Amino acid sequence: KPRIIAIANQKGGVGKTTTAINLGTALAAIGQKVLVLDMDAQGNASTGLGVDSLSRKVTSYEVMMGEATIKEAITKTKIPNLMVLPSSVDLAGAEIELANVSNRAFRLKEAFVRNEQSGGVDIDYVIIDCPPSLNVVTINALTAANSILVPLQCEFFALEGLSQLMRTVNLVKGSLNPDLEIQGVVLTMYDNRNKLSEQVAADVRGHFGDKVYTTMIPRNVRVSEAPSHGKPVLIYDYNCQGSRAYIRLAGELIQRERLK
Amino acid sequence: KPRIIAIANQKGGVGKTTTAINLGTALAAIGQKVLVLDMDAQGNASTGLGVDSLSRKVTSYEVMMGEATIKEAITKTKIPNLMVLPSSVDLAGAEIELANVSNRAFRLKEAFVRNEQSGGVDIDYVIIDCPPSLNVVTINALTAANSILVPLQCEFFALEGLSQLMRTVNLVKGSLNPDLEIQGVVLTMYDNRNKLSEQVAADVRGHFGDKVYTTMIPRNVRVSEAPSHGKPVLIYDYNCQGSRAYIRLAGELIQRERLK
Ligand SMILES: Nc1ncnc2c1ncn2[C@@H]1O[C@H](COP(=O)(O)OP(=O)(O)OP(=O)(O)O)[C@@H](O)[C@H]1O
Ligand SMILES: Nc1ncnc2c1ncn2[C@@H]1O[C@H](COP(=O)(O)OP(=O)(O)OP(=O)(O)O)[C@@H](O)[C@H]1O
Ligand SMILES: [Mg+2]
Ligand SMILES: [Mg+2]
Repeated sequence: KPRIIAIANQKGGVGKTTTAINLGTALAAIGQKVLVLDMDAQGNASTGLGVDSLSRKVTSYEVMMGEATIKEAITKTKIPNLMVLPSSVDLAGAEIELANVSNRAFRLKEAFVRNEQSGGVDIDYVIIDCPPSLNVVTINALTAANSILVPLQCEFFALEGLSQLMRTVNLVKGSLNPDLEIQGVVLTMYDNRNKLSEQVAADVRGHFGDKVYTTMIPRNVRVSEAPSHGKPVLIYDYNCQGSRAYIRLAGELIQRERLK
Repeated sequence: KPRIIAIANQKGGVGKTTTAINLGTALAAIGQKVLVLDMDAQGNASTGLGVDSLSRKVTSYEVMMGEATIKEAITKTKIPNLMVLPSSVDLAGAEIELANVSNRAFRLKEAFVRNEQSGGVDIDYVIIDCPPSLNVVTINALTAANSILVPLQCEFFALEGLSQLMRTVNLVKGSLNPDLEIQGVVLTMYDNRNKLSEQVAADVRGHFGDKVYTTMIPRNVRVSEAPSHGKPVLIYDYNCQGSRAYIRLAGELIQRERLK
């Protein structure tokens, strides 16, 4: 059974997609079999892994609606050990389409259960990229996941949303998924020349203690250039600061998983 | 009757809130009476204008639900000519609460109509800060607005979402608000040391021509520090690059409005 990690934070632009793509790639590089599941209607994780929008025939939308299995929607990437389940703009309509459906929060979890029953797919980790909102799509991801990994941009507005996110996590844990854990908080776009980054980092470590990863992802222009080439930064520029940080992050994640 | 401008883009973290706060402040500084209407459950615009979460008694949620008038929800700020209508975390539930309501897209517009009928409030511009999604809240903003101003971060993923946003704008214009115009596109977090910024800027000007504002907002750390002091950057550091750019932006907006 794969470990399912939801990468979620309703604050926009904090590095959810960038973390899903590059943590996924780094885990694949160290031999784990990884599926990046794109649950954001924007489709940035699919694009960043080289799946162009015209070739997304079966997507996470069909999986959520029960019209396709996980196996049918999975696509290979050019990277060994790394697969992607692309998203579709139709996901933006899921909130309304599932409004009156009783098991609306469990659609994704049920898809994973059906996948296991039919023999499953050989995957060690599923990394779910969530949209910037606490809508039915993100709730499905949190209900299907073993844990949540929270990317946190080192900026003031990013701090503000944390308490709302934690309330939602506790609500999901209380009623939909009692096993949901906080896998950790990862500080992103850290800039050591700017005192705001240090203040936010100190503040978050004060609140979340050792849930905060030691590895911080620095702000690094190569990270933001990589998606325009349809490649993870580890492939685009293996030696840059951003790639090294995501490789360290994958190592730290494996260590934390082993300690459980 | 006030000019209503919705600041919208479903891509997260592109500078919607920062533009609502600072464009609003700059317009107020040049003598316009401005209301910043916070329609994002995160409440960043309310915080950035110094309205702490405990004092948000009547919010845009109650206005959307028809439980309060615009006049009742408006709060003064310490800045002359600038008022704010704060948001509430309850807005996150609006999608479900309005799912089966026939006039769900017109709630905000109707609130403005009722406001006019009761003599209105002395406002020249309403600047609406939208959440990072094309949900019922953003649709309400686009339906109530005269125009949409699109902040666009000079990054690759930000380009990807533009066509989805324009499709939604055309849908709203076609069925809910025929008068909706594209007020313009504003390039944000522009970094002239980074060739990606220049590429994105050139690409956007190619697509949108003179809809793209000449004024670009540079990436400037003072802009991201200001919200932690509950102040717009124009008050926090009047002479920094960020403040000057938002003052130029306000001037260009007034010029464009006059040309209509
Ligand atoms: N470490 C980094 N250094 C530089 N740029 C980064 C870094 N991480 C992310 N970015 C850039 O910042 C922007 C926001 O990141 P990303 O799109 O991954 O955030 P997100 O949380 O997925 O956004 P959304 O809320 O829209 O889904 C992107 O343009 C991305 O390329
Ligand atoms: N010109 C700028 N220079 C430096 N930092 C900026 C600039 N504009 C915005 N920021 C910072 O970037 C982050 C994202 O900006 P902001 O929160 O305004 O975007 P948003 O589109 O409103 O995000 P969301 O999608 O979550 O609503 C914030 O931390 C903000 O302080
Ligand atoms: Mg994303
Ligand atoms: Mg915002």
